[in-house]
Amino acid sequence: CFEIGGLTKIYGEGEAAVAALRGIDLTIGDGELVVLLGPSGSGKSTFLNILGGLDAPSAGHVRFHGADITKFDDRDLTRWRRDSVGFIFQSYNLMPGLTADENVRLVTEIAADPMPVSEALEAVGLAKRGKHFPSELSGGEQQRVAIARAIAKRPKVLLCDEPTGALDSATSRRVLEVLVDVARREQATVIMVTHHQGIAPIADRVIRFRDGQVEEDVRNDNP
Amino acid sequence: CFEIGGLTKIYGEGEAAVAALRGIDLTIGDGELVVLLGPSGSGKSTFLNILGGLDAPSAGHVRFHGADITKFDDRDLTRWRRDSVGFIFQSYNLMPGLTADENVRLVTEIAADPMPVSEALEAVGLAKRGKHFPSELSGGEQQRVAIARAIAKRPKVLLCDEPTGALDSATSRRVLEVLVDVARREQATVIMVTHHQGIAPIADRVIRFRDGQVEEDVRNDNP
Ligand SMILES: Nc1ncnc2c1ncn2[C@@H]1O[C@H](COP(=O)(O)OP(=O)(O)OP(=O)(O)O)[C@@H](O)[C@H]1O
Ligand SMILES: Nc1ncnc2c1ncn2[C@@H]1O[C@H](COP(=O)(O)OP(=O)(O)OP(=O)(O)O)[C@@H](O)[C@H]1O
Ligand SMILES: [Mg+2]
Ligand SMILES: [Mg+2]
Repeated sequence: CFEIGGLTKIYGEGEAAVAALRGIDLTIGDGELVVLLGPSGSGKSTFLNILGGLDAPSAGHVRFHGADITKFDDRDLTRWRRDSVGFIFQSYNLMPGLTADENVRLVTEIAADPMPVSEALEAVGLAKRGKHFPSELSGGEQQRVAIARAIAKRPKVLLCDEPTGALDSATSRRVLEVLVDVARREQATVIMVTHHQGIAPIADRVIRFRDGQVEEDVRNDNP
Repeated sequence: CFEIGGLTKIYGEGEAAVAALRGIDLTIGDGELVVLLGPSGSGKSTFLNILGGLDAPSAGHVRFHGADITKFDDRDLTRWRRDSVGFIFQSYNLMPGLTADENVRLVTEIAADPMPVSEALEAVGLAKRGKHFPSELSGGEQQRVAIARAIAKRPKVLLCDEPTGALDSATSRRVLEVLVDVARREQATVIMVTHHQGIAPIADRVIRFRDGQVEEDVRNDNP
């Protein structure tokens, strides 16, 4: 599981300092589906970035199966991100010079037991758009390529930052089913930042942030 | 008003051709608040980009108060975009090397009767973040700077592409009230692409796209 203690992140210094996370304590069990809610600016992306090894905290620790990610050197961080984490970024972060196919393949080529690229794109309804570049795709299509890229590596940990922000409700529902389905088969731990109302009922747990702290943590016993 | 006839946009050629818009006919009255819905990939952003003078159609026309925007030369297009249209982009399109203040000022400095920069940022709850760069702001904060930039010029036409996609429901509601309020005071025509359920009831009209065509066009007589 994830064991998070005293997680703190402060940007800038002095008067300009912004406390993005102010001491987060959480334990998240393996295979749990956690929904993370909270107002704009409350620290959700910062939290996900630290768990995914993309950023370092100012204080506190994050242990996954006993290993403290926040103390990893560059090589271990790279391995953590590459092998264990599927990350769906709030701004997709696709490589603009690669097609949709190539963006997914970049990740599956180095994975231990990946999904075929076509299967991942098929799952998000983009089987026919593989040869297009991100600039030739709509906002929601780019987001779906980012999702395909994350699920294709069959990760142990799936960190999703607003994975359906650009999608209409029918496409959102389909994409969420795919995400949850893949996660269940891999017994992956999923932490999903989302405003999508439909997901909270199927989550095991709903955590609410406010101003960099946990305001509420509700276990859902009837998902 | 906007008078749109036979608006068509085809990307690519031959087998790879994608028909993003397949003959759109619409008339939108001055001061109308139109919500534009439709599945991912149905042509909403393409439509907005053409109306905003950011893209040209393959066929058809768009007349605004009698002038055909699709026949404008570069100079008239620049003037149309700069003076008459406030555009909130699906991917924000902020200048990464300018602070939030400077991003808004860039637009107000050349406007005829702009809002003060501080007032625009205040309206979206970011009065204290003006000195930060986009990379130092959360997703929802970047989106709100993009909104401040669009309303600050007090445009005749407000084209909003998912303006609340990255915002939690409380912040969304506040931002939508601000947008509608500014539009009403300026008697601006608003075309808003959004999945946000809360806005359809206050719109004058809800238009639904599917596969590059108008599938439904419902006037709301009790907004
Ligand atoms: N440069 C391009 N080359 C090829 N196809 C393109 C290009 N730009 C857009 N498209 C396609 O045109 C169609 C309409 O795109 P558009 O961005 O207008 O959709 P949208 O309704 O805004 O979708 P979303 O809700 O996902 O943002 C999509 O299928 C998209 O992939
Ligand atoms: N490099 C930075 N310098 C200063 N402040 C920063 C920086 N990066 C993030 N912040 C601030 O940290 C706070 C938390 O940001 P974060 O992106 O985690 O919020 P969020 O909950 O994901 O918001 P949203 O829902 O808008 O995406 C915000 O106030 C943001 O402006
Ligand atoms: Mg965020
Ligand atoms: Mg779009």
